[in-house]
Amino acid sequence: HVPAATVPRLTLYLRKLRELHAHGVARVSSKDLAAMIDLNPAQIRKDFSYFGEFGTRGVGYEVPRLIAEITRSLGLDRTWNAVIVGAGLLGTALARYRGFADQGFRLVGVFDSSPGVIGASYGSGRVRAIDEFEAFCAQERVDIALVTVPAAEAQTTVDRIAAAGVRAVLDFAPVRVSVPAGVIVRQVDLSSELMILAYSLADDGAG
Amino acid sequence: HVPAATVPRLTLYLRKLRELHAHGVARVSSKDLAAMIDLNPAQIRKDFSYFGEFGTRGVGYEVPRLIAEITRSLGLDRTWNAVIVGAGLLGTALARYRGFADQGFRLVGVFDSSPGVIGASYGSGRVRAIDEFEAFCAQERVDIALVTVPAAEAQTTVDRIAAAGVRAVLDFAPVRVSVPAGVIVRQVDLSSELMILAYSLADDGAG
Ligand SMILES: NC(=O)c1ccc[n+]([C@@H]2O[C@H](COP(=O)([O-])OP(=O)(O)OC[C@H]3O[C@@H](n4cnc5c(N)ncnc54)[C@H](O)[C@@H]3O)[C@@H](O)[C@H]2O)c1
Ligand SMILES: NC(=O)c1ccc[n+]([C@@H]2O[C@H](COP(=O)([O-])OP(=O)(O)OC[C@H]3O[C@@H](n4cnc5c(N)ncnc54)[C@H](O)[C@@H]3O)[C@@H](O)[C@H]2O)c1
Repeated sequence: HVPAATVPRLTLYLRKLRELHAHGVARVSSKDLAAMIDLNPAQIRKDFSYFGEFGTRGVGYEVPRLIAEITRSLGLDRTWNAVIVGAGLLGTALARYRGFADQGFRLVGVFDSSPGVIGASYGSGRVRAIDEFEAFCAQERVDIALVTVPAAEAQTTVDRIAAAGVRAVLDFAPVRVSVPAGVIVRQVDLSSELMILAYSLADDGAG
Repeated sequence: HVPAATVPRLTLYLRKLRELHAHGVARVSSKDLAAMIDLNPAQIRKDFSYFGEFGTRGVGYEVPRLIAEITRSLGLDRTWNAVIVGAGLLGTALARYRGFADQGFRLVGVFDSSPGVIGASYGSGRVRAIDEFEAFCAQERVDIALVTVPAAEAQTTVDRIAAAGVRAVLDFAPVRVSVPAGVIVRQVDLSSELMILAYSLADDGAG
């Protein structure tokens, strides 16, 4: 059981370790890994010690073993079922993306409220009417919902998702949504990413 | 001049204050604002004091004034020119999104390397060939580049962007890219967002 604060770093290690593995690298030292991902080697050693990986001095850590340990501790050794609510520009791009399946996330349904979108194909299925959402969640296990509806619809959509028993939400709408206890929500706010870049540029005198 | 660590919070305040302003709210207390965005009122008061806003006890802060102060301190009182490199699924969704323009980010060009995509319309313009990138950056001021090319192309694309004089990059490809000194890069990693949600579900025993 790793502390929650290490989870974002573990996802970075996992991505880089998978890349190394794909290139046939069998071992890696904390020093080399730290240089590849701009982190501190001592922090890496501490994170790895949580799941009993101590590496061998001078030889480093076994890459396949680290991958297996991190995958297990992040709960990625099983498949998570995801749905997308809002099949507009962003929702469709996410629905067609094959990168999530490689990480163990299976898209099981895409929902929308607009007649012009319902029934459209997104590659591996057709967009369903949001009215079917509750019945769908009663039949299929749904672990995670990605919310790509307009900002004004976000809170009611998240309420509906939580009421249907889905416990995790990734919200792309640029408004803060509130969720009942027991439901986890993370927000992706692309505008705020751009604002942070603008601030750094203005700070450097580029403004 | 605000410390960089406050910037992500300032973008949250700005979004909520703009919402309040749109609903005709003239004043807000740090306590009420804190409740709306799940932050600590003392932290809010501290952040606002950096640009001389102390509010009036019992009455709170003037919403329009706060908006103006935060906008200025984030460097959003001017327009930033952005380009998108990679006009595939995600690049096209971002190119058609009208939400960035409202925040002062103007899309001035979209580039791609594939003949089948070059020339396609994305709403307010046509996709240009990546070969024109350097000439374009020599004529137009480009502040920020959004990178939505496949992972294998990400590093060479970012190298090209930095060499053309663009100082800020928002990278959507799921690989870490390195940039020369003087160039700022932020990464949006949607897979890692999903992994963090999966971890929280597994941690709650949903796994
Ligand atoms: N497009 C982008 O690149 C981008 C970038 C950043 C943030 N966002 C945010 O992501 C969200 C989606 O943006 P978009 O550009 O895809 O918008 P869009 O208008 O293209 O798509 C929204 C979709 O949601 C559907 N919808 C509306 N109400 C619904 C409801 N109650 N239930 C189910 N479906 C519903 C609409 O029919 C539409 O198909 C917005 O909140 C936007 O601010 C988008
Ligand atoms: N689609 C999504 O929802 C999503 C989600 C998470 C991450 N991503 C990441 O975003 C990136 C884009 O994903 P996508 O789904 O849009 O892929 P895509 O294949 O649909 O689009 C990629 C585009 O980049 C262009 N391209 C390739 N090499 C180029 C180069 N050297 N210069 C300019 N253009 C070039 C291609 O012609 C293509 O149009 C990928 O790195 C992907 O991993 C996408």
